[in-house]
Amino acid sequence: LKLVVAVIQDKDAVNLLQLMAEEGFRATKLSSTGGFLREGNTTLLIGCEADSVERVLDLIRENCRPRERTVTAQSPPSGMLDSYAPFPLEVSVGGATVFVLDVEKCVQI
Amino acid sequence: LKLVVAVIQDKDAVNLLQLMAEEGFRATKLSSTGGFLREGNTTLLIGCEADSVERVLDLIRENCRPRERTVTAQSPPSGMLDSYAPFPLEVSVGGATVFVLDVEKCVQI
Amino acid sequence: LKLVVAVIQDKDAVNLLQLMAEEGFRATKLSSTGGFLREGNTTLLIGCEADSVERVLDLIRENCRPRERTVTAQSPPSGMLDSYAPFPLEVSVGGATVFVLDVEKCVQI
Ligand SMILES: Nc1ncnc2c1ncn2[C@@H]1O[C@@H]2COP(=O)(O)O[C@H]3[C@@H](O)[C@H](n4cnc5c(N)ncnc54)O[C@@H]3COP(=O)(O)O[C@H]2[C@H]1O
Ligand SMILES: Nc1ncnc2c1ncn2[C@@H]1O[C@@H]2COP(=O)(O)O[C@H]3[C@@H](O)[C@H](n4cnc5c(N)ncnc54)O[C@@H]3COP(=O)(O)O[C@H]2[C@H]1O
Ligand SMILES: Nc1ncnc2c1ncn2[C@@H]1O[C@@H]2COP(=O)(O)O[C@H]3[C@@H](O)[C@H](n4cnc5c(N)ncnc54)O[C@@H]3COP(=O)(O)O[C@H]2[C@H]1O
Repeated sequence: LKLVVAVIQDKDAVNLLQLMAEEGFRATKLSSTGGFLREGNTTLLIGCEADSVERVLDLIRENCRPRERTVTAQSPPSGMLDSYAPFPLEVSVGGATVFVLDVEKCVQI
Repeated sequence: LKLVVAVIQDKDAVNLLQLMAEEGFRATKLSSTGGFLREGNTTLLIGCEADSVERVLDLIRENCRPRERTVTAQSPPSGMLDSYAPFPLEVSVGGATVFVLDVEKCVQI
Repeated sequence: LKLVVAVIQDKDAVNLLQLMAEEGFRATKLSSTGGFLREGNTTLLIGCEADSVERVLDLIRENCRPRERTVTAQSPPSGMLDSYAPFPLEVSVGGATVFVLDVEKCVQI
């Protein structure tokens, strides 16, 4: 068994969860925040058989798309304090960042 | 060391955490949502010694029980759109879904 | 690749995330609750190369410090019900509890 940890954009969560449920995949949704942009996003925990991982990744690829975000950085995201004037910054946020972990034991009560 | 990731029902969380603390087990609680029913539940992260995992699982078994949920599915949980009329659906939600992960390194600061 | 799961105090989160971003480390922040004190804290998920783990741990050590918490336990944290009179309890909360997990596969979409 594997645990798929997928950080996705909020906009794609409802649709992806629906399609996953239709194929019998189970998931738990956690509200999360991006470390860099500090904007809300979604972290999914998906426990599935090892040979289903590729199908889960396909569902994520097909339903989670990258988007451009224009942010006016309030405080500089890096150590640029001295030369900094707030200006709009175009940041591309990917569709998903996915980690596949091995599960030693799974118990359903 | 192992990391036990346990998705449980909100109703059992306070009691389980109290009993775990009494036995010296440490845990962190995350608010989560079920992917299918979209109802709030609880995800616990429990770091413990490998030979304590069975005791932690016993505490979970003894304190987390299945419950029936009657839901009137607003939008059909699967691709049944054409023949769908909203009617009460009886769904049995288990006491806990638990994943045991191996921890390579643990640091307390 | 490794997934670093770090439970830290809320007070240290913003500063640590800023310093990590400056070094190009990526992280996702989850709001969490301590199992024992039931107070809010922060759980970070940090996916990084295996040979960056030590640097990430150093950043956590340098920026997350232990603090004393005085709590008046409302309900006894353990089975002391009969002899219990509410009195202030001094609890030392560590800077961070960190679990390093192995990642089998990482996909960015
Ligand atoms: N130090 C840095 N310097 C320059 N640009 C940076 C940066 N950190 C992030 N970015 C950019 O900002 C986007 C949003 O990052 P954020 O941390 O808010 O939101 C992230 C974070 O919540 C999560 N994430 C990405 N990589 C991660 C990792 N290795 N570990 C944990 N979470 C990760 O996925 C979300 C989207 O990430 P994605 O890479 O698609 O998109 C990122 C990336 O394009
Ligand atoms: N493999 C896994 N990976 C990650 N998280 C997992 C998981 N298996 C279970 N969970 C988590 O545990 C909760 C209870 O699951 P359980 O299987 O007992 O109880 C489930 C199950 O009886 C039923 N169910 C879930 N998905 C279904 C599906 N695709 N088709 C039919 N019934 C489903 O609805 C109940 C509530 O599901 P919900 O998703 O709201 O809430 C789930 C979900 O948050
Ligand atoms: N093995 C583990 N697995 C998962 N999460 C873990 C963990 N060890 C620590 N944590 C997380 O880190 C927070 C701080 O733990 P720390 O051990 O520094 O500081 C702890 C510790 O000094 C004390 N404490 C916790 N459990 C105790 C117990 N059963 N008996 C006596 N003291 C306890 O209370 C402080 C706050 O604990 P709290 O649970 O509210 O909050 C914890 C919990 O959210």
